[in-house]
Amino acid sequence: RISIHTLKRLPRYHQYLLEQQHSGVQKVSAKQIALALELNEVQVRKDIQYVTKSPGKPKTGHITSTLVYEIETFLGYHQTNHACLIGVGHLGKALLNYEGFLEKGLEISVAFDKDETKIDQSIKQIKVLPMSQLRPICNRLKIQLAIITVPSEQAQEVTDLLIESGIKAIWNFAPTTLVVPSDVFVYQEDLSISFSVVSHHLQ
Amino acid sequence: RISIHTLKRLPRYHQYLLEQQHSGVQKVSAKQIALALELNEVQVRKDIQYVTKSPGKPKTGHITSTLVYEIETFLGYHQTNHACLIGVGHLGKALLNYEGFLEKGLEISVAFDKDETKIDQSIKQIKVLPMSQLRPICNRLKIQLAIITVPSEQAQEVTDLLIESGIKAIWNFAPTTLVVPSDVFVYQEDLSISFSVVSHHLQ
Ligand SMILES: NC(=O)c1ccc[n+]([C@@H]2O[C@H](COP(=O)([O-])OP(=O)(O)OC[C@H]3O[C@@H](n4cnc5c(N)ncnc54)[C@H](O)[C@@H]3O)[C@@H](O)[C@H]2O)c1
Ligand SMILES: NC(=O)c1ccc[n+]([C@@H]2O[C@H](COP(=O)([O-])OP(=O)(O)OC[C@H]3O[C@@H](n4cnc5c(N)ncnc54)[C@H](O)[C@@H]3O)[C@@H](O)[C@H]2O)c1
Repeated sequence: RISIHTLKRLPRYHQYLLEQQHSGVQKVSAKQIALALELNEVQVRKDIQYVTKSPGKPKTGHITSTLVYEIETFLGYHQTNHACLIGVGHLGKALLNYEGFLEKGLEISVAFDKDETKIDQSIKQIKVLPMSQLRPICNRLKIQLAIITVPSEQAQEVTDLLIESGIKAIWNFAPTTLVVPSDVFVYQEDLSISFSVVSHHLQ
Repeated sequence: RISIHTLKRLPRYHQYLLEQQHSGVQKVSAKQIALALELNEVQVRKDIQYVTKSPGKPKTGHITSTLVYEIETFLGYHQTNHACLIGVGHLGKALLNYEGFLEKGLEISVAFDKDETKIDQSIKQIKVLPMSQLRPICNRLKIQLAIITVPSEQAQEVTDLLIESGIKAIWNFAPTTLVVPSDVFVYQEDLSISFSVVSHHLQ
């Protein structure tokens, strides 16, 4: 299985390669990617071997457009993953409004909230439904991915309901550790980790 | 200079060490950290050398509480960095409401927006001011860090104003590349990179 660290590097290679492609660069080598992104060349080569069968040619490297396509395929950008979002508060609304997800194959199809006043609204054509609908809707739409943007003390209760509804992967924004069975994947988002990088530059 | 990849790993070591400390584990080795976080042991050892003078003892490793303290000091959690936030929309409000930043030494002191209806509100005691106040306030409060949560087409114009106001580091959430002088650090946040990890687990 590929490590989470390689998985997080691949979108950065993809972004860099797209920029190269747009400025007409036909070929690109692992060395050039490593230099541009401050990474170790051996690591870049190893990462690329996950997504492509063709080894780069010694001097010239990979065809930019092919590598872009192979990374996109590997990361699942070409298929659409349908997700549900739980907790239509400030963060939930910002994620529902964000158009950058569709390009990566993420489509939030439906949202849920326990607050009566939020039910039956639509944000960017995404309907907000009551929690009582969660299980039947996730089953019917075969949704496997859930985004959690509720307060931390509510996150575990919401998670238990999601697991009963057949959810297999959770993107959790609430700052709390979720207890899930071993066949459920949880990605814990923590924006304050990015902040550590910023704050170090201020020292 | 430390690489951005090491900087992003350190908060994860910190989180793991805090959990160990809370469950009474007195000592921890680079090997244990590497196993728990699926990382390469040599890499973990190298990273730790940035934050601590004392090499771990061969069998037992580092004193957990000391290493926690040393990472916190290195990442600047013990001093308070004052920041301003520009663009009090959905995402801006979610960040103003988030209490996880204070623990990492980030205090958002003031917010700005161009929308008249948002001026003079307060979110968690943080006042929202008009853009005409940006330069005088950043100078007076000696703010060096700005968080940008405006739409992408407005982000460069906002950045130019921030640089004139003496800002040295920008945490940018708008999906666009900012042009800045070489002495200004920009951290480009992109939540869809985290999504790539989640979506790969759905394949
Ligand atoms: N990870 C990060 O870096 C980061 C950054 C900002 C916010 N957050 C977190 O994101 C979460 C949301 O923040 P926010 O500012 O949007 O909060 P908010 O209070 O504005 O929104 C929370 C929403 O969840 C709904 N809700 C509460 N309990 C529920 C339940 N049991 N079932 C369904 N819906 C429920 C509420 O009705 C509300 O609409 C919080 O946990 C916050 O700590 C995390
Ligand atoms: N990086 C990510 O993964 C991610 C996720 C969600 C949203 N976003 C981005 O974050 C940004 C904010 O999203 P949102 O949903 O909160 O949008 P929003 O429209 O709710 O909020 C934008 C705010 O910026 C203010 N604004 C606009 N132009 C301004 C200017 N020139 N000066 C000062 N204030 C100005 C508006 O008045 C509004 O209050 C967008 O760029 C969005 O694409 C990024």
